[in-house]
Amino acid sequence: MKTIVIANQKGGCGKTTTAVNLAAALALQGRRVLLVDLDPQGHATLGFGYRPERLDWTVYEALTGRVADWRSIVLETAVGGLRLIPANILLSGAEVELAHWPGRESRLLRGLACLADRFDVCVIDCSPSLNLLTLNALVAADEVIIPVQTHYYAIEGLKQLLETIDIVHGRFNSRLRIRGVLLTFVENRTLLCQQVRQQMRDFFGDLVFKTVIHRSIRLAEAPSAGQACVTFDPSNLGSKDYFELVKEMSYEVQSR
Amino acid sequence: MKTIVIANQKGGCGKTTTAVNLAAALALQGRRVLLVDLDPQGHATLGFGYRPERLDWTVYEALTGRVADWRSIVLETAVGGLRLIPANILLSGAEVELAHWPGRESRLLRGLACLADRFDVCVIDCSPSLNLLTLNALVAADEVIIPVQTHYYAIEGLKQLLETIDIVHGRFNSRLRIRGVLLTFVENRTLLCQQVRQQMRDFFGDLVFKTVIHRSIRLAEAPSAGQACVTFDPSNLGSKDYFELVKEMSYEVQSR
Ligand SMILES: Nc1ncnc2c1ncn2[C@@H]1O[C@H](COP(=O)(O)OP(=O)(O)OP(=O)(O)O)[C@@H](O)[C@H]1O
Ligand SMILES: Nc1ncnc2c1ncn2[C@@H]1O[C@H](COP(=O)(O)OP(=O)(O)OP(=O)(O)O)[C@@H](O)[C@H]1O
Ligand SMILES: [Mg+2]
Ligand SMILES: [Mg+2]
Repeated sequence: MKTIVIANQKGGCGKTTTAVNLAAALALQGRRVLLVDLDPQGHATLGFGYRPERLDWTVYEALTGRVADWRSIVLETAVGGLRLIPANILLSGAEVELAHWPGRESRLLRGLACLADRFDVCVIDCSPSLNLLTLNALVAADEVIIPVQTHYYAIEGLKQLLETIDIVHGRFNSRLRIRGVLLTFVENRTLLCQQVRQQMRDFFGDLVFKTVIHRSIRLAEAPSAGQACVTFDPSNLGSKDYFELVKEMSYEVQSR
Repeated sequence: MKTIVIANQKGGCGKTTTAVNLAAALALQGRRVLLVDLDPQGHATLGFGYRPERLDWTVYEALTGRVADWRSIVLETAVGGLRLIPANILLSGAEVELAHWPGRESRLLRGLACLADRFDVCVIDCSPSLNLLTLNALVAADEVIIPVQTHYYAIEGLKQLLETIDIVHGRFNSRLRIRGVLLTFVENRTLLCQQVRQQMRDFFGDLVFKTVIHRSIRLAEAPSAGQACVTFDPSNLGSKDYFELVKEMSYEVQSR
């Protein structure tokens, strides 16, 4: 199982939208995919039509040892081949609860290990912070995708995220690598967008995916139908962008 | 001094943009305004042209007692009558550092008390989480403004935010009240936006400001010039919306 984490402490840059649609698009390609919601907001859980507050067993119970078998918290989704480990607001208590546990940063890594034979890919959605939960995701990860909105505030936090990834790579997880920087909410007609795109390429070079995710209202409408946009409206520009992303990622896998 | 907190744990809903432009618009009206950046991302600090990583004294040093006199961390801005208490990434250490201090939730309240005679209004920008820093802001606050993007994911976290505000009101700060829910990124032409606006009015009634903040790329461009949009491009729709908001808030003050 390959584990891909979607992380960026900047709020609202498209982490959940990327996690949900990438996971669904990979499943539509025939892969066995596990989506893990590691954000107490539970938006990836909501995005597949589950009500977070009604769930008894979520990633919180598994991380804190209240549930021993991680297989028992895996939920079905409407997309064949795609399963979900949900989250709800109780997860915000994990930070303090796990703070003094030995090995607190690898609880997720150990939990996912017992699921590794059942899935080809695991996608993890993170909250907008660099806290113990996001650290758990980075320790469990093979790759990180960094969604970046083409706005000024979006650029500033990247240095700090890269430093954090470097530290995790050095101290906890030498497999970890940046798979790519994904530009989101792209509107070719605005100058700001063009400027930021250029700055990203200057700063990150080939790490920036060729695929960009355009601003598309359907991406924001799909969650209210409890679906990923790639199944809700597959011919929409936003969906096509995520299909393109999967193609670009798959191509690289073969060529290595 | 009246203290207004801009809070919502949903990322990217326009907290910083609202804090920066509201503070500037109030200062342009002739009030003495203090803007406090309580987000380790330091975006409100960036928004006025300061480089967070180059600052020696920020709100972190004051909250943790490294600086005794809060007056020494107040910075000037290009807007007359507007001062700033900056933040940088070190602030993310405050959470753990203050965790076991008695009175940890009122560090900010006590610090701002010694500045109260120098300002009419204090505006506080929060990070996208409900942690000890946001708790400090709510304990110090007279009023909360909740920016809400007109998207599906934006609605879900509101219940939790309201519960948190209720708890703070009950246990720590009986002055605290919700000043209003501010709809942001509004685009009248999309169905999703109209639906969410209606849902907000159904749920919140008069708590929803009549003023809405439209999507306007100038609001996103202004920070790269180190300015609030209301001074960067005062005739822009985004700026006009914030001037409207100040008018709507001022009117209420008089009519009470
Ligand atoms: N390309 C896009 N075009 C239009 N809307 C989008 C796009 N991507 C995401 N959205 C919408 O913008 C909002 C923010 O996106 P999303 O919630 O995925 O970001 P996030 O980084 O997960 O936020 P948070 O930091 O709160 O976790 C959501 O309402 C989502 O539906
Ligand atoms: N009304 C608007 N129209 C267009 N762009 C906007 C608007 N309001 C904010 N923005 C831009 O959208 C992005 C998100 O806004 P902002 O950073 O203010 O949200 P936030 O809630 O403070 O985010 P965070 O959760 O990361 O603190 C920024 O790049 C900002 O410049
Ligand atoms: Mg999210
Ligand atoms: Mg902000």
